[in-house]
Amino acid sequence: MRTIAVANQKGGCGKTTTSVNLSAALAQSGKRVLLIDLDPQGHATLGVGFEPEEFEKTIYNAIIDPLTPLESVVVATKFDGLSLAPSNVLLSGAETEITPRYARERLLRQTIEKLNGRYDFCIIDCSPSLSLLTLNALVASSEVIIPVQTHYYALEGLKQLLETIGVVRDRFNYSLRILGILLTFFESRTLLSQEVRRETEEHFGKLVLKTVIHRSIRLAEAPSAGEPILAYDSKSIGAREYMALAQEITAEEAVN
Amino acid sequence: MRTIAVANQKGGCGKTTTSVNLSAALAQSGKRVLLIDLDPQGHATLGVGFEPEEFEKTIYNAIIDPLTPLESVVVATKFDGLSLAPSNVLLSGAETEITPRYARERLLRQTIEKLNGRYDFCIIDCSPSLSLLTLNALVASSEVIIPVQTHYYALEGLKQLLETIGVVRDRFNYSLRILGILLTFFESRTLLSQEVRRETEEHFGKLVLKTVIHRSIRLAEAPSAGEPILAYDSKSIGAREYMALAQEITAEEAVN
Ligand SMILES: Nc1ncnc2c1ncn2[C@@H]1O[C@H](COP(=O)(O)OP(=O)(O)OP(=O)(O)O)[C@@H](O)[C@H]1O
Ligand SMILES: Nc1ncnc2c1ncn2[C@@H]1O[C@H](COP(=O)(O)OP(=O)(O)OP(=O)(O)O)[C@@H](O)[C@H]1O
Ligand SMILES: [Mg+2]
Ligand SMILES: [Mg+2]
Repeated sequence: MRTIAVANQKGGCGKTTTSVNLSAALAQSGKRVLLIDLDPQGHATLGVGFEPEEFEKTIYNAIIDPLTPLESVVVATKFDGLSLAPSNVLLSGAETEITPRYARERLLRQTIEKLNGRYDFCIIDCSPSLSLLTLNALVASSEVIIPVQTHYYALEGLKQLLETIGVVRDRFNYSLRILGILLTFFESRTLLSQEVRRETEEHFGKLVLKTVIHRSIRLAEAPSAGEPILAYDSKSIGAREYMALAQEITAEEAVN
Repeated sequence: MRTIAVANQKGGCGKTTTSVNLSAALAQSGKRVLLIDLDPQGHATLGVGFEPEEFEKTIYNAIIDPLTPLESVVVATKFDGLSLAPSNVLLSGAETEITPRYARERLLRQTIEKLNGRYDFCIIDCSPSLSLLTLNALVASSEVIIPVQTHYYALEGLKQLLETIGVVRDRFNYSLRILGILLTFFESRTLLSQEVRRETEEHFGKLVLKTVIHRSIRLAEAPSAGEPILAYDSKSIGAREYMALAQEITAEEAVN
């Protein structure tokens, strides 16, 4: 199983949109996918059609209680091949609860390791912070995708995030690799997008994934129907681009 | 002095853009304004023309060390009437450092209270989380502005945030009032924006500010020049809307 964290402390760069739509695209191409919602906002849970409040047991329980297997909180979605470990506001209590625990950064990894090969991919949607929960996601993952909005502020935070990933690799998880930087909200008509793209490719070269996600209102509409873009509007640009991303990821191993 | 927190745990909804541009608009209308950057990303610091790494002392020092007055970390910006308490990545250490401290949620309030009337407004840019730092901002503030992107996910988190503000009001800061919900990234041509606007006004009525900020690429370009929109392009829609927001806020006290 390939475990991929989708992380960036910059808010609103497309982490949830990427997690939900990449998961659905991988499932559509025949992979068995587990999507883990690791954000107390519960947006990935909403994005695949569930109400976060309806769950009594979520990823929170599997992290804080070793006797609650991850499998017991997983639910099937109405999209073939796509399962979800949901989250809701209860997860915001995890941070302080796990801080004093032994090997607190490995709790998510330990619960994922017990899954026993039921899935080909596990995609983890992270919250916009470099918190202990996000650290858990990086320690649990073999690869990380970094969505970067093609705006100025988004570029500034990238160096800090890459340094953090380097520290995680040295201290906690030597096998963590950067699968790639995914440019999002790209608008070909604006200079800003082109400049940020050029700068990202100049600084980070091969780390930048070939697939670029354009700004497209259909991607913002799909969550209100509780559907990934492939179900909401399979002919849209967003659907094609996330399918292309799934193909790019399955075609090659991580870039470094 | 009116202390206004700009907060929302949803990432990318326009907190920094609002903090920087509202501060500059208030300064342009003759107010003495202190902008506090309470996000370790340091984006408000970048937005008014500084490099976060260039600071040895930031808001971090004023929060964790009672012997470092806030005034000693404040710098003048090149925009008349606008001062900045900068931030950088060092601030990300504050969360764990202040967790064990007595009255940890009041540390920012205590340092702001010693400012002795030099400013008419203090605007606090928060990071995208309901962390102890954001709690410090809510405890330190007399009012809070909640930017809400006119997208589906943004609406979902609003109820949770309003509950949190209610808890802060009951337990820590009885004078905290909601100045208003600011709709951002509004696109009149899309149904999504109109639907989210209608739903927000239906659920939250008078709490929704009259000023609405439209999506405008000039607002995203201005930070790359290190300037608020009023300096970058004073004739743009963004500049007019943030001036209107400043007028709306100075004309009336908080809505509730
Ligand atoms: N390519 C796109 N085009 C248009 N809208 C998009 C695109 N990608 C995401 N969105 C919308 O922009 C908003 C931000 O995206 P999203 O919530 O996925 O970001 P995020 O990084 O998960 O945010 P957070 O930091 O809060 O977790 C959402 O309302 C989403 O629907
Ligand atoms: N009205 C607008 N129109 C177009 N772009 C905007 C607008 N407001 C903000 N932006 C841009 O969108 C991005 C997100 O805005 P901003 O960084 O202010 O949000 P934030 O809530 O502070 O994000 P974070 O959660 O990371 O702190 C930035 O690149 C900003 O330049
Ligand atoms: Mg998200
Ligand atoms: Mg910000």
